[in-house]
Amino acid sequence: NIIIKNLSKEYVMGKVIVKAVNNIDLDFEKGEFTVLAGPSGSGKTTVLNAIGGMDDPTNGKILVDNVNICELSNSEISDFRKDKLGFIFQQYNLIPVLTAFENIRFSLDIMKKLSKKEKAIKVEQIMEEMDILEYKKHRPDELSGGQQQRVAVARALVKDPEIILADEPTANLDSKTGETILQLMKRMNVEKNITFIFSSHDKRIIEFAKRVVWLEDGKIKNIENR
Amino acid sequence: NIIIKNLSKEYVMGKVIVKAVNNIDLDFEKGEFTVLAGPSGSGKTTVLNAIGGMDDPTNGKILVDNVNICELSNSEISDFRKDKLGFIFQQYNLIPVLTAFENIRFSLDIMKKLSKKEKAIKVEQIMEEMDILEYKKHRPDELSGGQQQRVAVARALVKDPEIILADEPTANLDSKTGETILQLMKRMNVEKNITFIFSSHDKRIIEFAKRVVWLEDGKIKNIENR
Ligand SMILES: Nc1ncnc2c1ncn2[C@@H]1O[C@H](COP(=O)(O)OP(=O)(O)OP(=O)(O)O)[C@@H](O)[C@H]1O
Ligand SMILES: Nc1ncnc2c1ncn2[C@@H]1O[C@H](COP(=O)(O)OP(=O)(O)OP(=O)(O)O)[C@@H](O)[C@H]1O
Ligand SMILES: [Mg+2]
Ligand SMILES: [Mg+2]
Repeated sequence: NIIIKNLSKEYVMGKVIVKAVNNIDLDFEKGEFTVLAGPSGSGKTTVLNAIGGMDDPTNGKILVDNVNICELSNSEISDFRKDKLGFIFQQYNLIPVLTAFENIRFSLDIMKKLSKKEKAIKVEQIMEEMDILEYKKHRPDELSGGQQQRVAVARALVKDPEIILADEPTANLDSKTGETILQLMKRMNVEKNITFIFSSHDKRIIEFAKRVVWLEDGKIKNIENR
Repeated sequence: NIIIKNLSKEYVMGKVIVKAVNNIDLDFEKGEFTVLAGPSGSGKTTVLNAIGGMDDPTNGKILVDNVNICELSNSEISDFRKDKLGFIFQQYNLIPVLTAFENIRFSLDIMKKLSKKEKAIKVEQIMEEMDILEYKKHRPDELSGGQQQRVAVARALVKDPEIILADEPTANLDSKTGETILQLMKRMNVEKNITFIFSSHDKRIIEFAKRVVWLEDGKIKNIENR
């Protein structure tokens, strides 16, 4: 599980202090299916980046299975991300020189225990489920926006990690495709007890979620439990 | 107005030919408020990029006010884009080393006839309307996803061009912010007779539009006139 205490993230810009996250307390249980919602600029990505160890908070603690990840060294954080986490970035962050297939397989490469053949089967299977198998040899700049997004989603899901942090995973997808991906994530959540924490404006995700944490100006405004 | 005849765009990838757009005929009248809709990968961005002279089609003609833009030289195309067009990119394409304010003012710089002071007033006004004035000194990597998107939208709108091509302009915005921007665009369309052509999955844009062109696999599947 994840325990966040007094989390703050500030940016100093000249004389102005931007409080992206302002003293948040928030807990997540194993196997949750929860979304961080709220207006553009309310702090959703900043909270996800903090949980994912992508960014150092200005203040506060983040305990993941009782280990405070804010106190880990760079190599310990990178092991944490490799072993426990799948991250879907809001801007995809695909590797431009690799094909769609190689981008997804890359996240299995860092988990050493599979053979090359086993990896290829897992990558093809998730690409089939996301309806992007036909584009496996395309590089990111040879893919549509929504196809790039699905490669970014597949790259996180293929790992079957303990925790998946998904930042706006359906923003560039049509209803039917977005729905299919949400159903797939829900199945992984129920069958494998994987914890999903989303950031999203998408009504479909907010309706699917078991819990909605509403942020505004870096603070928690309201929590809905379904 | 815009007349598209026999438009095709193909990519050759090894032995496979990807038909991104497959022989489309489509006309747009001045002052339209139209959306290209359809599944991810159906060809929406490719059609917008062709109209905007961003990409050479494999085949076909695109007449803008009776000039075939496919036959223009590079410098003539760049004049066409500078004088007549505002483009909102699906991935924003902001200039990383400039602030939000400078990114928006840059699109006025290429229209020589305003003084520095007049430009600053126009930039501040559009940023105020898009609720991003407070972030004017932030660079793109110091902005949230939806804030970057609004800078990209503002950069196109501030020019008051004849034609605005908007590729998924609300994908990363919450309902309220997306709604505000759509109302602003509708006002510009009605008051200044600016032609808007959108690519979008967003139900709000599809409902707002006067005409919906449904694409599938690079072809026009259906056209709805409201
Ligand atoms: N450079 C390229 N090389 C090969 N195929 C490409 C290239 N660019 C685009 N494509 C393909 O052309 C098709 C249409 O792409 P396009 O970006 O127009 O779709 P779209 O409707 O905008 O999709 P989305 O809603 O996901 O943004 C896609 O299947 C894509 O993979
Ligand atoms: N590097 C930075 N420097 C200064 N301010 C920043 C920086 N990164 C983010 N911010 C600010 O922090 C606030 C929160 O940003 P964040 O990306 O978490 O918002 P968000 O809720 O994900 O928004 P969106 O829905 O638009 O993606 C924003 O107002 C943003 O401008
Ligand atoms: Mg965000
Ligand atoms: Mg597109």
